[in-house]
Amino acid sequence: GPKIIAIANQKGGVGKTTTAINLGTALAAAGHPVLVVDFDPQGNASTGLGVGPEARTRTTYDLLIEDADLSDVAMQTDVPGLMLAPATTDLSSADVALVNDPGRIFRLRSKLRAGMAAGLAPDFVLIDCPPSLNLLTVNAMVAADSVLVPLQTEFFALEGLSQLMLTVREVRQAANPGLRIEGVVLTMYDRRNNLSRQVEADARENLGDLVFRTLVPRNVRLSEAPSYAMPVLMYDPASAGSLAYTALAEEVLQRNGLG
Amino acid sequence: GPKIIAIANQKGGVGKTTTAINLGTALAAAGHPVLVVDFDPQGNASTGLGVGPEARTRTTYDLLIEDADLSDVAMQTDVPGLMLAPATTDLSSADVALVNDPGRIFRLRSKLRAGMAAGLAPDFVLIDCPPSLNLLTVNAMVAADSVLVPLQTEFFALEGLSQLMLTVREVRQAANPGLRIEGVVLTMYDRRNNLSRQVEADARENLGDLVFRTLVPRNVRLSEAPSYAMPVLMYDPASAGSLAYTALAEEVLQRNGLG
Ligand SMILES: Nc1ncnc2c1ncn2[C@@H]1O[C@H](COP(=O)(O)OP(=O)(O)OP(=O)(O)O)[C@@H](O)[C@H]1O
Ligand SMILES: Nc1ncnc2c1ncn2[C@@H]1O[C@H](COP(=O)(O)OP(=O)(O)OP(=O)(O)O)[C@@H](O)[C@H]1O
Ligand SMILES: [Mg+2]
Ligand SMILES: [Mg+2]
Repeated sequence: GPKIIAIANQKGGVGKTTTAINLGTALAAAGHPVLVVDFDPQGNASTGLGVGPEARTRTTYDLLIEDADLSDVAMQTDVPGLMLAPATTDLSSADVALVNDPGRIFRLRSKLRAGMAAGLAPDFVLIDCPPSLNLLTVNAMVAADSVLVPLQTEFFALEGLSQLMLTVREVRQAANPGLRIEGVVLTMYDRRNNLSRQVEADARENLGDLVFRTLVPRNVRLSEAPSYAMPVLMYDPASAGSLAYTALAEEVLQRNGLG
Repeated sequence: GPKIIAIANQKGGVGKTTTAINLGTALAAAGHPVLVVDFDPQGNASTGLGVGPEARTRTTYDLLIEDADLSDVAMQTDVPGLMLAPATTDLSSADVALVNDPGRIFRLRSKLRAGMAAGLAPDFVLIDCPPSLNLLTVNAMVAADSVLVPLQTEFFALEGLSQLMLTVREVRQAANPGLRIEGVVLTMYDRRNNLSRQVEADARENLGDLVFRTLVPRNVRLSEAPSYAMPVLMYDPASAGSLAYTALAEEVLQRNGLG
């Protein structure tokens, strides 16, 4: 069945959404159908994939709270081979709405499983998580086969890593014994910058092979692409950002015996 | 009494913590005692002010949940004139711990008021908020006189602004009629970059005088300083980052009739 990957890091602004959009697009371009699940109330992944707020009629809030099916929520995007389950700000009320449901951490998993059993079966499901270790991120980790961690090459970003790994271990012990780390991808890397190189050295020393070989460089085309409502691979296919996410997709495929 | 400013934006990685640390330091350097309240479970403001996890014996979690007084939690830092109420990851369980308290959104406000009435009276209290519009950020907005919004000059950052302003309006109507916007400060600005200039133009057109004149440039010294456990004003006083936060402090003082 599909491989489900949660893209998570509670540190803000590290490149979670940029990775969900562009890794998803690169995997689809390599012939592997993808579903991106926007699980952040900010809805940035939806915007970046060209689905504006007015086009988000059925959302991940409906999936989680209102009992909609995955097939009602998943929609085509302008990216060939890539579907999206969009998000709106309603999603931010999910924790409060589910506080009395003892099975609240399993809701996304059961909806994804039901949807895929009913025939919606991409090769990859990428879940874009909010900058928090809240109920939404826990739902994503319970539903996932693995967690892919974007790590900005900055000091504060490194500080939060141990808490994130702790949460992954807790979810594995409490609810999802098969949960693994898909890998750690270094983002906004600037090889002229001491701090970037130092964080890379620290990460490779402490995390070893978990760290992808691919480094995603700081590249202005990556931050411009969302304002044109498309992934960087469509906005500027020859950019450093596009090349990096294409290389990352190849590494993800290789790690999963598909490369 | 002290002016209480919540530094908030649910978009992650826009410079909230960097602004709390360095605006705080610049205000203290200008002769105005400051208390920084670290209200983010990541504890980045505590780290950036030189207070490591082992030194955080009493924290904002204790203030909010365990009934500690402000005078028990606030501590001196190595920055002259700047005190800190530190945070640990415990703070992330606050929403769950307080779910049955009907007065949960007023807890920080009553603790700050009691502490200041008892004699702890800086000129400014800066509350560093997490990247979310959750109970912690709402507590900060209820306790505050105003909200200072760091706005990264990037497309996704602009997208979240209307939701943030909506939340400020809701808090003003529901709990804190005096809540104002202190201002919007553009961060990580790169004048060579089209997107930066476009976001600045959009922000000034839509928000007018709310936008501070001071632009905080992208400056590597700002991101290096936390790895030396000190504000940029102490790490590299002549850097573009230091100069920008000194100018921002002057603007904040002018807006409050103290400049
Ligand atoms: N490699 C890169 N080079 C340049 N800009 C980038 C890069 N990756 C991401 N960005 C930009 O940096 C900002 C933060 O990235 P993004 O929004 O993807 O992070 P996030 O972790 O999803 O944030 P949040 O925590 O708010 O969900 C965005 O404006 C994005 O366009
Ligand atoms: N003007 C700047 N120039 C260069 N780097 C900066 C600047 N401001 C902040 N940074 C760096 O960018 C990253 C994000 O900033 P910061 O952590 O202050 O944002 P935040 O809004 O507090 O993030 P979070 O949403 O996770 O709380 C940090 O690594 C910080 O050191
Ligand atoms: Mg995001
Ligand atoms: Mg912060």
